[in-house]
Amino acid sequence: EDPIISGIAFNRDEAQLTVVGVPDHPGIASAILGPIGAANIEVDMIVQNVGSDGLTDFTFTVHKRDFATALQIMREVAGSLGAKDVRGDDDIVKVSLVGVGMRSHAGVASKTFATLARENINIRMISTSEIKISVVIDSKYLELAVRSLHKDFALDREPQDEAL
Amino acid sequence: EDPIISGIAFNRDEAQLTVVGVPDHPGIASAILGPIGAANIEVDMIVQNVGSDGLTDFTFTVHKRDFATALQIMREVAGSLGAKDVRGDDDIVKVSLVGVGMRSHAGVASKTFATLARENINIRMISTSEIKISVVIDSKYLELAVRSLHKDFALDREPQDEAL
Ligand SMILES: C[C@@H](O)[C@H](N)C(=O)O
Ligand SMILES: C[C@@H](O)[C@H](N)C(=O)O
Repeated sequence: EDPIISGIAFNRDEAQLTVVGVPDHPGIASAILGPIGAANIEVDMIVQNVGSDGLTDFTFTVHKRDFATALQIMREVAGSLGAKDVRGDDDIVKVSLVGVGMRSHAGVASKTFATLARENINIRMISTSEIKISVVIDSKYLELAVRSLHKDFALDREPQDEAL
Repeated sequence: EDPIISGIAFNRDEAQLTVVGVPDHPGIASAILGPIGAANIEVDMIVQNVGSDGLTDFTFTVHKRDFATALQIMREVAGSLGAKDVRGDDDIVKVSLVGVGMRSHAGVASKTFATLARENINIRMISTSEIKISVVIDSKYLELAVRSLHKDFALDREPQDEAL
């Protein structure tokens, strides 16, 4: 399946929270997101990588308006989870390349990363699906990232603002 | 937007590779996936969490048939990236809850995680999009995970095998 890139989307409303150094055993992910779901806070991205030495980090993004509440909740549960730390940052943006057949091509992802590398934009977080490659970057790089990707992938359609 | 879960999908063909402890600066993601793209290897999931102390881990999944080749390529580039280690595992499966409005509800994600926790199934990796919550688990838990999620979410449609 040849990838067909339909466009670029971005989201300036997000804030990220990371629970650092949680035990990598059953029940932890549920204990982290349970209180967030109970507080009726919408979650966008959830990213957890493979752990090492029995620990891993758990990151999720919420709307900026829920950042302080979510951070407060996480600080309250972190102790009971045995987490090392809770970190948050609301100065981020999500930029996504949207299309079909994305996964059938490491080329699309590596081209996306090469464009950002050339512009010296650090990729803070990555999450993909069959129809999207999403990266989280510092918010100050939003315009530069969107414009460079738009040019390198020779896209016509205007980038879409996916406000939450 | 109320979440509407349309079903469960799973994928038994995947293998995961993790480049551990890479420097978290521009150009690294491109240096990792460039050689994989050049070797025409399809990549499904790409997961990178926020780093700490200037380092992060970078994981991606490939079809099991490409696992040995991808591992070989990663071992060759790891040194030039300054990575601490390259790890791989082909005894995994991806299980996804598919639907719309997924992100508008931490409840759906935490319910998914609670089901797996109750069955004592450890979640190795998590990646989400607007239409999917995907977890990577040990392959031995595939049937138990799919059956439990199917029951807890009271789904009708048979789970879909998304073979790559
Ligand atoms: C870290 C967390 O995902 C844990 N592995 C769990 O299953 O809940
Ligand atoms: C780790 C990797 O994603 C790095 N931050 C980069 O921008 O390439």
